[in-house]
Amino acid sequence: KSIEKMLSENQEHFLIPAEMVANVQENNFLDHALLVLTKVRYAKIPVLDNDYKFKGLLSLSMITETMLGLDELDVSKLHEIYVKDVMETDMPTIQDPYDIENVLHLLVDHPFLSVVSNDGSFTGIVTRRELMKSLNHIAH
Amino acid sequence: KSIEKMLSENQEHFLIPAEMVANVQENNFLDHALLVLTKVRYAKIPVLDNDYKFKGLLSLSMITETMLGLDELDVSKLHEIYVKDVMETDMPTIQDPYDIENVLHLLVDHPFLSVVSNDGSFTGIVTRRELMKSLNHIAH
Ligand SMILES: Nc1ncnc2c1ncn2[C@@H]1O[C@@H]2COP(=O)(O)O[C@H]3[C@@H](O)[C@H](n4cnc5c(N)ncnc54)O[C@@H]3COP(=O)(O)O[C@H]2[C@H]1O
Ligand SMILES: Nc1ncnc2c1ncn2[C@@H]1O[C@@H]2COP(=O)(O)O[C@H]3[C@@H](O)[C@H](n4cnc5c(N)ncnc54)O[C@@H]3COP(=O)(O)O[C@H]2[C@H]1O
Repeated sequence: KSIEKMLSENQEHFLIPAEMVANVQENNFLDHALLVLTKVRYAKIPVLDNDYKFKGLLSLSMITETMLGLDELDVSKLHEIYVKDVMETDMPTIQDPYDIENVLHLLVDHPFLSVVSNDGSFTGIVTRRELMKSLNHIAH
Repeated sequence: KSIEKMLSENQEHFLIPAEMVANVQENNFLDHALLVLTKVRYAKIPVLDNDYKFKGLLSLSMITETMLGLDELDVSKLHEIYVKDVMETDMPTIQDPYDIENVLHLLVDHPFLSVVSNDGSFTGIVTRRELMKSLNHIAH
């Protein structure tokens, strides 16, 4: 039985639903976003809009980048810049139900994939950890 | 042929050698470490001592945690705190040659593993990406 067949038999378990995913709003200021990312400690999290539509991804380095001044670190700008001004927007997303072969391929370069429905609504994420747990299971 | 057998045939390719791994020194101040992490954009990197011995791991959230004041964000402390004061030290490490079954198991909960020799010298890292490339290859 191929690896992909074994994985697709498990695939309903891969999705971490939206309510369990830390996120920020695109119209938050960076000082608020810094606080959220510091507290949840995830490296990168989804950015949503007011209607819970998926808009992009945000990490702490995108925020600290704006703090690098000519001579010293400057936090004052963080209350003037929006998440949407610095977030990443060129990431791939997947739909549900997903093509496991496509997911395996994308997870090589992305630690997680955002699952987004046709109308742009954020429904959850699929992570490398969930896949690796499955593979570990298959390998034993 | 089992997955593990196929993976161990590839394992000499898993190691990313120390010279290609971004790192900071345990005696650096946090402002310097923040600059390094912002520029390299890796989520978490190894911490070494003066003799290139492996000491721990550092991420931006460990640094920004120290900036959270009572009312506002405070960068001044970053020039007074050392990397070794905030770094993570309870991570597992692996040796070379590694037991692929152990590596698969540890990579479920760790995005990368530091390879450390008997005398504590840092020799490189094994990442989830390298493993997933191998698995993608096997699955086709
Ligand atoms: N609070 C926690 N509890 C248990 N284990 C934890 C953890 N925080 C991190 N880890 C472990 O560290 C890995 C890397 O997390 P990171 O935050 O860099 O990278 C994460 C993060 O950017 C994102 N992510 C995962 N779960 C999330 C969530 N609930 N909310 C927001 N983002 C999440 O997906 C990436 C890959 O996650 P994955 O689970 O494959 O891999 C995770 C997991 O194995
Ligand atoms: N500059 C870059 N070029 C190409 N792809 C990039 C990249 N930066 C990040 N990625 C992609 O994003 C994944 C997560 O990177 P992250 O920095 O959160 O988490 C990384 C980072 O904490 C560490 N790491 C990887 N390579 C490193 C290096 N050369 N120096 C220091 N740390 C490294 O191992 C974790 C897992 O790395 P992995 O390769 O499995 O997975 C990487 C890789 O697929």
